[in-house]
Order: sequence, then structure tokens, then C-alpha cells
Amino acid sequence: NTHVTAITNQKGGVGKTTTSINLAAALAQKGKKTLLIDLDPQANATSGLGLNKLSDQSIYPVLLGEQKLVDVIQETEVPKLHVVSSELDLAGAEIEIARMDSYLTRLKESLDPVIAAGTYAYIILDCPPSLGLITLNALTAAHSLLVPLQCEYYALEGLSVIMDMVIKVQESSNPKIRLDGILFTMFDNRTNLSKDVVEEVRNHFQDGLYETVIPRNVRLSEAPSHGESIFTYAPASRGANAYRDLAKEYIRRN
Amino acid sequence: NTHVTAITNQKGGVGKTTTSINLAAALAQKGKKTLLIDLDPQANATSGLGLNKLSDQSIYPVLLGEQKLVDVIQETEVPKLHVVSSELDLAGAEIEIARMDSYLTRLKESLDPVIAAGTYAYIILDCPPSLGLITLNALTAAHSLLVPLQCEYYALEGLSVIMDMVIKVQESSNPKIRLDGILFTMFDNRTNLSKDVVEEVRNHFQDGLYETVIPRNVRLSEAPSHGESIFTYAPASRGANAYRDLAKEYIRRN
Ligand SMILES: Nc1ncnc2c1ncn2[C@@H]1O[C@H](COP(=O)(O)OP(=O)(O)OP(=O)(O)O)[C@@H](O)[C@H]1O
Ligand SMILES: Nc1ncnc2c1ncn2[C@@H]1O[C@H](COP(=O)(O)OP(=O)(O)OP(=O)(O)O)[C@@H](O)[C@H]1O
Ligand SMILES: [Mg+2]
Ligand SMILES: [Mg+2]
Repeated sequence: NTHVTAITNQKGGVGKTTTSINLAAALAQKGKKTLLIDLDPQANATSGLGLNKLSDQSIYPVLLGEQKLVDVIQETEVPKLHVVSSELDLAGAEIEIARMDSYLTRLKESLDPVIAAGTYAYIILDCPPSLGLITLNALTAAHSLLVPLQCEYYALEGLSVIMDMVIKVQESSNPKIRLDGILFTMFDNRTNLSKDVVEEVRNHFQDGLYETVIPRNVRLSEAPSHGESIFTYAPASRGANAYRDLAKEYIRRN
Repeated sequence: NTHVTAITNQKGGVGKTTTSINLAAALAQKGKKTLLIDLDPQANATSGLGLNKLSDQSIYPVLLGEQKLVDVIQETEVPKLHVVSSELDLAGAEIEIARMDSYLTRLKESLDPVIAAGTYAYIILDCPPSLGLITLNALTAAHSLLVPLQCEYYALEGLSVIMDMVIKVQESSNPKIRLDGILFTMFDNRTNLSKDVVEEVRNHFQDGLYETVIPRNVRLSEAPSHGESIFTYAPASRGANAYRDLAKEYIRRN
């Protein structure tokens, strides 16, 4: 059985890519075969794992029906972790996909054969900072959704927007999608702001919150410049420990 | 004469809204009548100044030609600072605008009467984290572009993307647009990463860099939850001083 999770939040810079890379790498380290798909034209998950942004070997031609997903899967230095990269041209895909009949199910249709083959225990989808057609394709293809929430005011304000969007997707293109959890990221225990945001969210969402909280940790922001996950770059760091805890909790939930 | 600047960077969470609000407020404090236009469906610049997200009184109906810009301008608690708010429905505008002949000049056409009236010294455009049609409208309407650059690896990686986009806009819909400057944001002098990013950018872009560097300062992230600019919320903070310096430098350049 393959479980597909979309890592989504339309607010920018909240830790979607950092969570996608390090959760996927942690799952692979625990022996779970994992596929990470980079759905952001910025291609940060691609470069963050040291891969090249290859044109025509990315998710872009797959969404247009020109390539099969299985033909663009790349191995990484991490055993059991595979990646489908992104490229800049993906930004133009939204206007191209909008014209197709199956504009919401392009990703789901390309994933179905890979899911049927049962190659992977988990598929992680890194989404761009918007609620456009690429993110809607991810929410239509996913079984669950993990929402990284930066412990800041604007991120808190945007939480209701993504929650409303999930309800709309449940009522239309994907009745099965459920909230996997809200994950606090960049938590800084020296600031009241972080504590206030966590307290406010805990009051509103009794369940649906991950117990693991990801601290602000400079090692996490240094790792991508070396093209490595946190487990290769700084395995003993607070960031690495937090993402290991997250993977344990994620496996228990899924 | 009215000078229009777009605050743009497709990377999420780099300080576009924080810079838009605090630069606009600092210019108003220096006696320059300033209009801030929130072009992001997240409407962070709107709530960050304590304004409501009013449907049909935002930039959204203006881009569709249903309202005049002058009819949706709101005053703020800051004298000489006016705002045009945003709303969530703006996210759907890209698909609607794409079908219009003047899909690149919707904003420019709505700004022209306000510029002709000469009411404002400066107009600041806060852009969403993408290079879609809303941002392209901003780059087509603007005289210059200010690029906030978070001192982190992914933000550095994305810099060439926005620079390439500006060249394309200069060659097509707006030959007059020029780079106003790159502004370092969230600089943390305790980390090597910040210093490395600044050094690398300074090597590549000898000119075109603001001398002012915005430090990471928690007061800047607390201010929006009070609906105030940094000058009202924490006027003696390092964040307030940095944005005052920025305004001085901005006025010298424009
Ligand atoms: N826990 C953390 N501690 C310190 N830095 C972090 C942490 N998580 C992420 N970062 C850094 O913060 C920045 C934003 O994170 P990231 O790029 O993962 O967010 P994102 O939501 O994917 O952004 P976008 O909206 O642009 O896709 C990056 O430079 C990243 O390295
Ligand atoms: N210099 C700073 N010091 C500390 N926090 C900051 C600073 N600048 C911005 N922030 C905080 O960092 C977060 C991201 O900033 P902001 O929302 O302004 O970026 P943005 O580029 O507008 O994001 P988006 O891509 O979602 O539009 C916000 O929570 C903001 O309060
Ligand atoms: Mg990302
Ligand atoms: Mg913003």
C-alpha cells in the first residue's frame, strides 16, 4: 500500500520544502521506500537534494502527458529515497493544464500506475506557495495533507484559507483526502510570538496537530547549500532530531 | 511626479510584505504621500495595517474593470499613507485576466489616471510569491523594482530567476522598468549563512544593491498582529531604524 501526502500551505517560506526533503529522507532512513515529487517551479526540493533541474525529465512533461512518471524518477544519494524533479517551465503549466478536460486529475492519473505497482511505501508532494492548479492537482491526488505552520502572525492568519480549500476539495475532486496534521515550524522558544501562535492554534484545533514541533535551527537552512538532507549534513543537530521524531509520528498516523 | 515601485520576489517568505508596509509607512512619515497596493490574495499588507479585507472594495474588481482605482483607496491611521486592499478572490483573477486582450496592462491602465492626477509621490506594489499574471501586471506598471532577498540559500538560488524575468519584461511590455535595488532582509549576524549569502551577492552585483541591510528583528514580525507599521508598534527598534534608513536611501534613488 502506498500512502500519498501533500505538503501544502499557500503562505510563502513556512518550511514546506524543508519538511518535504527531511521527512522523505527520514522515512527512507527508517527503511520505507519513499518518492519525493517536487511540484514547485522554483525546484528547491530538487536542488536541496543536490539534483539538477533537467528540462523534459521533470514533473512538467508528465503533467502534460508527454512523459510517464516512472521514466523521470531519479535515485538520490540516500538509499530508498527517489525524487521526481521540477523545472522553471512548470510555472507555465497552470495555463496549459487549465485548458484540459482533466485539469484537476493530471497528477492523480500519472501517479496511479506507480501506486498500483506498489513500489513505494510513501509519496511526498512538495507544493508551491499558492492555491493554483498545481496545488489543486496535489490535493486531488493525495490521501492526506500535512500543513507546515511557521510560528508567525501572517502564517497563522492564512491557516483558515488552506483549511477551507481542503473542505472544497473533499466536496469535489477528492472526497477521501483528510488532514494528516498541522506541523509547527521554525519555533523559537525565546520569542513570545512563537508561544502565542502555538497556544492559539492548539485552542482552535484540539486534534489534527503534530506533537513534534520543529525548532528554528540554522543547520536546517545550511543543509540545502550542500545538496544534502539534514541527516547527512548535521545528523546530531536539533533539526535532525526533530525531523526523526516527525517521521516516527508520521508512520504511526499513516 | 509619481514613482511606482514593485516589491517582488517569487521566493516565498523573504520579506516582501514587511518591506512594502514599512517602506511605505516610512515614506509617509517623511512627508511623502504614498499609496500601497496589496496585490497578494493572502492580503497580508491589508491586515498588517489593520484594514479589513472588503470584498468588491479591493484591487480585484479594479483589475477586472468593474471599479476605478480611486474609488477603492482607503486611508490608514498613518497620515499621508493610503492603501488599496486585497481579497482572497483575487487568486481567481489570473485565469480571468488571461482571457482579456490587455492581460498584461490591467494594472497599468487602472493606475494611469491616479498617476496623471499627481496625488502621490510614491506608489508601492506588494506582490505575491509567484511570477504569474498578477506579478507581471505589477512589473508592467512599475517604473522600478525592489527585490527583498532573505539571507538564505534558496532565496539566493532564486535571484537569477527574477532578474531574467525583468529582462524579459524590459524587452516586451515595459522597456522603462529598471532595477531599483536588491535589499538584504532577515540578516542574522550570528550565522555564517547570512554573511556568505551577502558576500556572494555583493560579488555578483557590484551596483544595484541597497546599502541598508534589514536585520532579523522579532519586533518586525510582532507588528502585523497589532495592525501597525513598525514605526507605531516599536519606533525605537532595530527594525524601525533599518526601514527609516531604507526610506532615506530609496528617496535618494527615486
Ligand atoms: N526549522 C528551520 N530552522 C531554520 N531555518 C529554516 C527552518 N525551516 C526552513 N528554514 C529555512 O527557511 C527558509 C524557508 O523554508 P522553505 O524554503 O523550506 O519554505 P517553503 O514553504 O518551502 O518556501 P516557499 O513558499 O518559497 O516554497 C529556507 O531558507 C529554509 O532553509
Ligand atoms: N527582518 C525581519 N525580522 C524578523 N522577522 C521578519 C523580518 N521580515 C519579515 N519577517 C517575518 O517573516 C515572515 C515572512 O515575511 P513576509 O510575510 O513579509 O514575507 P513575504 O515575502 O511577503 O511572504 P509571501 O511570499 O508569503 O508573500 C513574516 O512572518 C514576517 O513577519
Ligand atoms: Mg518550497
Ligand atoms: Mg507577502
